[in-house]
Amino acid sequence: MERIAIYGKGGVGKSVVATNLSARFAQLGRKVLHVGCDPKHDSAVRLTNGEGNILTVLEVLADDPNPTSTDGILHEGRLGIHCCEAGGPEPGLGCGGRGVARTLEFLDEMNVIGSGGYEVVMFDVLGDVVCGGFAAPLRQGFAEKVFIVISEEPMALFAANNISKAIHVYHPNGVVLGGFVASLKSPDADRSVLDRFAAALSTRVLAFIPRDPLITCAERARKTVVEYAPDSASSKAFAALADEIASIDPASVPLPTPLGDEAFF
Amino acid sequence: MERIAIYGKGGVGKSVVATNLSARFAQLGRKVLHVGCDPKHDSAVRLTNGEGNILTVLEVLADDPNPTSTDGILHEGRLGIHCCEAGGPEPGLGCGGRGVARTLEFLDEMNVIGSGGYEVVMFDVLGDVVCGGFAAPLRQGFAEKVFIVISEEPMALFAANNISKAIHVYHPNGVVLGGFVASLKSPDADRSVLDRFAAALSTRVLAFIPRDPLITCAERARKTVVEYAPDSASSKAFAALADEIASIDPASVPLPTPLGDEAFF
Ligand SMILES: Nc1ncnc2c1ncn2[C@@H]1O[C@H](COP(=O)(O)OP(=O)(O)O)[C@@H](O)[C@H]1O
Ligand SMILES: Nc1ncnc2c1ncn2[C@@H]1O[C@H](COP(=O)(O)OP(=O)(O)O)[C@@H](O)[C@H]1O
Ligand code: SF4
Ligand SMILES: [Mg+2]
Ligand SMILES: [Mg+2]
Repeated sequence: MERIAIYGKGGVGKSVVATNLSARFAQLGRKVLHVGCDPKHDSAVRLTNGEGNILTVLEVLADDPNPTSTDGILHEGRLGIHCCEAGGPEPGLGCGGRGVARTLEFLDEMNVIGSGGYEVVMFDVLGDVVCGGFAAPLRQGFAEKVFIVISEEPMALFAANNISKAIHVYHPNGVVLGGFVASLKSPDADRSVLDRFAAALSTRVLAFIPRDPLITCAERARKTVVEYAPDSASSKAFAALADEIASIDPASVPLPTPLGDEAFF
Repeated sequence: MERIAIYGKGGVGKSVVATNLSARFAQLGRKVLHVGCDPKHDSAVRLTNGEGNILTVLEVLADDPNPTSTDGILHEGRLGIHCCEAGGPEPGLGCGGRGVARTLEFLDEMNVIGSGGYEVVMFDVLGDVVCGGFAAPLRQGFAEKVFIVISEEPMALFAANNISKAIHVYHPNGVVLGGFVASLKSPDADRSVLDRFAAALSTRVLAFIPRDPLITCAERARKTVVEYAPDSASSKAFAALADEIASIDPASVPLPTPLGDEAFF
């Protein structure tokens, strides 16, 4: 079973990467569970059958705190993908990661991952602050291979450095940093800066996802780009990335070597 | 006493705004307390006398959990400004806002705000997730006037919307949303989009801080731009903003009207 977590700064491009990877694995015939773990709750919806905004786990549990089935929580989306969206509490009220923590608790209670027959489990997780619920996917039995989405913006690199520090904390659970996925904000961004940053952290950039207008078109058509435009540059990059991810042996991945904070000021 | 909090998405430009406002108020003769509340801990250092990286409150308390004075925690910086930097726990270990929570606890215990004779208290706070320690400056006795730094980027607006929701939660403490401060990432960003966004939330953009290369020069010279280049476009914008902030009567500020999350997808 591939147990993947996509982390990164808010807005850097995690959900585009995570939903396209889930769709790609499903196209290859894998049974996929996709879990949205960002209070922005707009990940799983990109894989659903025009349901629009699916209810988050926090919303469902507000009405029924002790559900006895996965109905209303797990949704079957396109390509046979099973999805759920954690949700987040209202800002200012309780832990921002509470939706993620409660969702993973529920998946554990219902033994969804253990008994669901999934071949790929994909967590799409906000990584601005790696604490509370946002660190929950790194605990035992959830994510194994973490991939951090970066861009050329300094704040995206600072967040990647912080997430790499968290990898150390959860390493005893078998969590590894599989690598970075670069999602460039500008077509003329300097890729060598990102390669050097990855090397400094003892990892590498596995893929550069080009800025692709077809991703915006796909979004409007409520599809992932690998479904909407399979021959596009970005779809080919996602297909290659999926193969790369599957070929990573966690046992041979070194620990990352995050930089001191001063490196960013 | 002006009790101000500068909130906004990570990297949007809060510390540039907050340190320049603190420096401007000090230039006008006010006694200022400047509190850095971002785990990135790079705010107060911009106002210090070349001390380089000042110790964060969390670091000091790690050695001495029950200090009996403000030594080592409050620093006198340039222009007579008193500053401290909250710090943050290591990612993956404990609440991301723990440094902020512990710092405000300390300020309370030592009655720093009540007895320090300050005329301006400035909190520079990370606003990606408004929870735990990051919401602490909105509690009784800390911030009164909140200003949210926005840019033309959608994620900065989504964060501003979330922070506006948190204003509702803490409104009973007398917290008000004074307005937005626009820090444009691109010189040809569409300002009218930001004015319309502010109007939709029942607030307004108080200032547009232009992208100014002198801000980068000032940073390298370890000064704020209002000290380094007082006649620059951005320095004039900060001076006008400081006057605008001082003229706001909290009792006459309406509650913001945040949009539903769907407005951002
Ligand atoms: N490679 C890309 N090309 C074009 N648009 C992109 C690309 N990656 C992301 N985007 C757009 O950027 C926005 C943010 O991406 P998203 O994946 O939702 O970020 P996150 O999940 O990290 O918050 C979305 O509107 C998305 O369509
Ligand atoms: N108006 C501006 N013009 C030029 N550079 C800016 C401007 N505002 C912010 N910056 C730069 O952008 C970076 C992030 O700004 P900062 O204030 O540290 O953000 P935050 O505190 O929100 O994380 C800094 O390097 C800063 O010098
Ligand atoms: S643990 Fe993290 S997400 Fe939870 S309250 Fe603290 S800062 Fe917020
Ligand atoms: Mg997302
Ligand atoms: Mg800052």
